[in-house]
Amino acid sequence: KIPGITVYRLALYARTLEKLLEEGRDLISSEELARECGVNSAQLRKDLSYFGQFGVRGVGYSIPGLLKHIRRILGTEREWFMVLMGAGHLGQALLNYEFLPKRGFKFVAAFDVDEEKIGRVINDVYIYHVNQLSWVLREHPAEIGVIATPASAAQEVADLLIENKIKGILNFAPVRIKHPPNVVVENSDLTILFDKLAFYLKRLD
Amino acid sequence: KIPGITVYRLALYARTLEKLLEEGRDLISSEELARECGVNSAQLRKDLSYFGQFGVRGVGYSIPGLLKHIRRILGTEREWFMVLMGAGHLGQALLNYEFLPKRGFKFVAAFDVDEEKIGRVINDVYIYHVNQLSWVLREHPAEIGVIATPASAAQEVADLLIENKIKGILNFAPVRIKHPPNVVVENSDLTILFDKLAFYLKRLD
Ligand SMILES: NC(=O)c1ccc[n+]([C@@H]2O[C@H](COP(=O)([O-])OP(=O)(O)OC[C@H]3O[C@@H](n4cnc5c(N)ncnc54)[C@H](O)[C@@H]3O)[C@@H](O)[C@H]2O)c1
Ligand SMILES: NC(=O)c1ccc[n+]([C@@H]2O[C@H](COP(=O)([O-])OP(=O)(O)OC[C@H]3O[C@@H](n4cnc5c(N)ncnc54)[C@H](O)[C@@H]3O)[C@@H](O)[C@H]2O)c1
Repeated sequence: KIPGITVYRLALYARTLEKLLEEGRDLISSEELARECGVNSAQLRKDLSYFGQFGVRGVGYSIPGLLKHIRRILGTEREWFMVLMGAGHLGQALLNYEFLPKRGFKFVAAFDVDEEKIGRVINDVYIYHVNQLSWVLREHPAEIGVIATPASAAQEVADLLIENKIKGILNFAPVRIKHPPNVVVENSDLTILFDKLAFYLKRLD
Repeated sequence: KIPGITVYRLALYARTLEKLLEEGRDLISSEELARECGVNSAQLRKDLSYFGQFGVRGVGYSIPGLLKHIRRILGTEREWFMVLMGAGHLGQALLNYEFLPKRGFKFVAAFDVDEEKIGRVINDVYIYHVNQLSWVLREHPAEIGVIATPASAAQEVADLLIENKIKGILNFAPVRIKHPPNVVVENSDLTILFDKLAFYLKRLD
């Protein structure tokens, strides 16, 4: 399995190329792109060549071309349909986060157990009762399940997603989800961001 | 400046060591730790030696000792006090996220402009009107500001934090914040997590 940190670097290269494209740039050398991303250029060339040759030595990379190449590697050149489990604070922040649909990640439905939330619509997404997952998926197929329930409900909700042939899970609840090998689970831990901030703050003095 | 990806790796090593400690492990070799984190062991040794020698060659690392060493490097062996700007969906999810105080990141106050939210208390944190920031900081000093406002208010709120001598900002709003060099700004982009999930899902077939 390709390590998570390699994929993180690919996503970082893509973000940096998007920013350069917005600034009107066309070409970039591997040295400059590596510097912008904070990696060494040998690592960058190794990452890019791992997935097939790209760019002409000496001339540098075409920014739109390289971005397209990396998006194809990441699988973000297409749309992914998702269901949200738990439409509480974090869930609603995700439903409102306009960057997700812009990047091709679209919620087709949300699920909860709280009677007060069921039947509401947020950003065109309807909140169903969690018991309705299987028949909703028949109407609106999805490949990704996002878990934003309390930790106590996370495993039960994950089992339900897996039973309904969902193959990818993004888990925000602070528990490790047990799952079969043919299901991909990514865990979100926002505290890594806070650690990064602490690291730089400590060095400010 | 030390690249963000290096700090990300240090935080990853710390998370992995915490997990191993929970599983009752004491010792680990650099090869095994590197494998668990998905980096090569030369990179791991380089990262650790950059911040001072640690561990005995051949014997491996003491897990509690190495964790303490990395926490000192990251600056997470101490408490950090924070203020939240924008107590909406994402803001309230952060106020309720019990992992933050567990890791020493504590909110002392929250701020908003919505009359319906002002005066409420969430997880022992009082929501003030944003105009009260300076006198609240005199009562409850803080070093970190977390921005969870709409993008339209993010720069104005960042300026207010900087005026009030806040040196570290974690920005969740999808805009680039302008700031002086002596203030650290980290931006959160959850979509990188979704990219990682797409990458692994694409390869499942
Ligand atoms: N990983 C991170 O970075 C991060 C950050 C903040 C919060 N969190 C976590 O995200 C989760 C949600 O946090 P929140 O603040 O939105 O909590 P919340 O209580 O506001 O929302 C949880 C929602 O889940 C619903 N729910 C409960 N059981 C359910 C079930 N079986 N099926 C479907 N829905 C169910 C509840 O009715 C509620 O609406 C928590 O586990 C929290 O620890 C993670
Ligand atoms: N980076 C990420 O990964 C991520 C994920 C989800 C949402 N977001 C972003 O987080 C932000 C908040 O999202 P949300 O769903 O919680 O929105 P929300 O509308 O529920 O919350 C925003 C809050 O900010 C308050 N506010 C407005 N102007 C303010 C000001 N000048 N000072 C203080 N408070 C002010 C509002 O009254 C409201 O309570 C948005 O910018 C959204 O794009 C980021």
